[in-house]
Amino acid sequence: IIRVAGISKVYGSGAAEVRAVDDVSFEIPEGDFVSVMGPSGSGKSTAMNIIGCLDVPTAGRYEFWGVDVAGLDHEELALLRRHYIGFVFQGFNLLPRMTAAENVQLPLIYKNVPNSNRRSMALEALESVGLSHRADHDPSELSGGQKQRVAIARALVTEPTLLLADEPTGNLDTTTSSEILDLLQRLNRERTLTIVMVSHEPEFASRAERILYFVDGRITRDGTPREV
Amino acid sequence: IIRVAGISKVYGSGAAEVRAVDDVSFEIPEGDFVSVMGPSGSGKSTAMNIIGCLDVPTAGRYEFWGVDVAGLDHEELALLRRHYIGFVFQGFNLLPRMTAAENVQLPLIYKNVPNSNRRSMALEALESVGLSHRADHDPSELSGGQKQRVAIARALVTEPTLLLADEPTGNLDTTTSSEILDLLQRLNRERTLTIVMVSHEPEFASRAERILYFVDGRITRDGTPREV
Ligand SMILES: Nc1ncnc2c1ncn2[C@@H]1O[C@H](COP(=O)(O)OP(=O)(O)OP(=O)(O)O)[C@@H](O)[C@H]1O
Ligand SMILES: Nc1ncnc2c1ncn2[C@@H]1O[C@H](COP(=O)(O)OP(=O)(O)OP(=O)(O)O)[C@@H](O)[C@H]1O
Ligand SMILES: [Mg+2]
Ligand SMILES: [Mg+2]
Repeated sequence: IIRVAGISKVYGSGAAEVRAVDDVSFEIPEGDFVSVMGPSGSGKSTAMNIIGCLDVPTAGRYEFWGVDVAGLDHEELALLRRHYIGFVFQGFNLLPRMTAAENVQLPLIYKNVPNSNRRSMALEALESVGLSHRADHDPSELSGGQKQRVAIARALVTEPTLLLADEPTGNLDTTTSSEILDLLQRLNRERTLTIVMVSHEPEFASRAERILYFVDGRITRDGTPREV
Repeated sequence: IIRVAGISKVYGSGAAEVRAVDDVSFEIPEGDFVSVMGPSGSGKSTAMNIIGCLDVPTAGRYEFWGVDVAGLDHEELALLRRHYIGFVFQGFNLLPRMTAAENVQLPLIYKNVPNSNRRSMALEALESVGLSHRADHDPSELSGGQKQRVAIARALVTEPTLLLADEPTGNLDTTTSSEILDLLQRLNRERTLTIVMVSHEPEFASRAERILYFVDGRITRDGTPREV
């Protein structure tokens, strides 16, 4: 379970101050599938980076499965991310001079998975997003949506407890997006994978059971897709 | 007017051959607003890079406003791009250590616009996408959708004849996307700006008068939004 209380993230000060996230509180029980929506610049990615232990809030409390994250040092945060969290970045963040399969294997290397299993686990993850036929191409040889799907495969290959996906379908056509959402819903149901997904497309965001709606760093609505 | 005949782009050879674009022909009269749609990996960006003179086709003929592009050297292609074409890249392609305003001014520097006008032209372009208040922040301090809008401002600041926008609203919420499409439609009508826009969102792609639908490197449908 994720428990966030009074979280803020402030950049700059005085006239140049930007309150990217402003006093946000919510809980996400294990196995939930939550969508995060809201206008451009409303704090969605900032909140995701805090939940994913990639960024430290300026104020507030964050408990990840009962652990108070503020009390962890750099090493412990990295360990927690590596073992429990899969992250799909809004900008893909693939390494340019490595193939798709090598990019997907990276989290397995950090997690000390034996070398003999890594390639087959990476190909299986790429197969689940429809890209095993491009496993040995590097990002410069892939289209925008193909890169996005490699990033999704990389986030799923370690079979995380929590998947944080920041606009995972932003560059995908409707059919491919729908296939990715089918995959995520299947993992959520069959493996009780907890998912927090940013999506600006209501058609995909409403596949989740719950929507957190951000405006100017605050959550203005929290409820079922129908309510929000 | 853009006239493309029998254009192909092939990568690799033999078993590894990828026909990114495969024998494509179309014409775009001046002042048209055309949307390009199709599944991920279907050749949309490759076609856009060829139209924008950023990439050379493997075969076929391309005439830009009556000029046979194949007959131009590197320098002449760069001159043609700088003076006539604005390009919004799928990955934004902003320079990291420059502010938003400096990024938007870059095409003006290449076009030898006097220094005294550049800052005000850049701020006006940023204002048109709702970001003048973040002009002096660099890309690392901007959200995904804010970066995308800086990239749109940069493409428009030179008042090009042709705007090529590759997924310009991929990271924007519906309201902000709608505002960008309003802006593009206004420039298309008032300044007869010719626009070719890749968009996977039918709601925005149908703002154009015509849709080119790509599948596996070929155009399978070419017609009005209603027909396609
Ligand atoms: N340098 C390259 N080498 C090999 N294949 C390439 C290269 N660049 C692109 N491709 C392939 O060409 C095909 C078309 O790519 P393109 O980027 O044009 O697709 P797209 O329609 O823009 O896709 P998306 O909607 O995902 O952005 C893809 O299958 C892609 O993997
Ligand atoms: N390093 C930084 N310094 C200053 N401001 C920042 C920094 N990083 C983010 N911001 C600002 O914080 C606000 C929230 O950014 P964030 O990336 O969380 O938005 P977002 O909801 O993900 O937007 P988008 O939908 O466009 O991706 C934005 O106004 C952004 O400009
Ligand atoms: Mg974001
Ligand atoms: Mg593309």
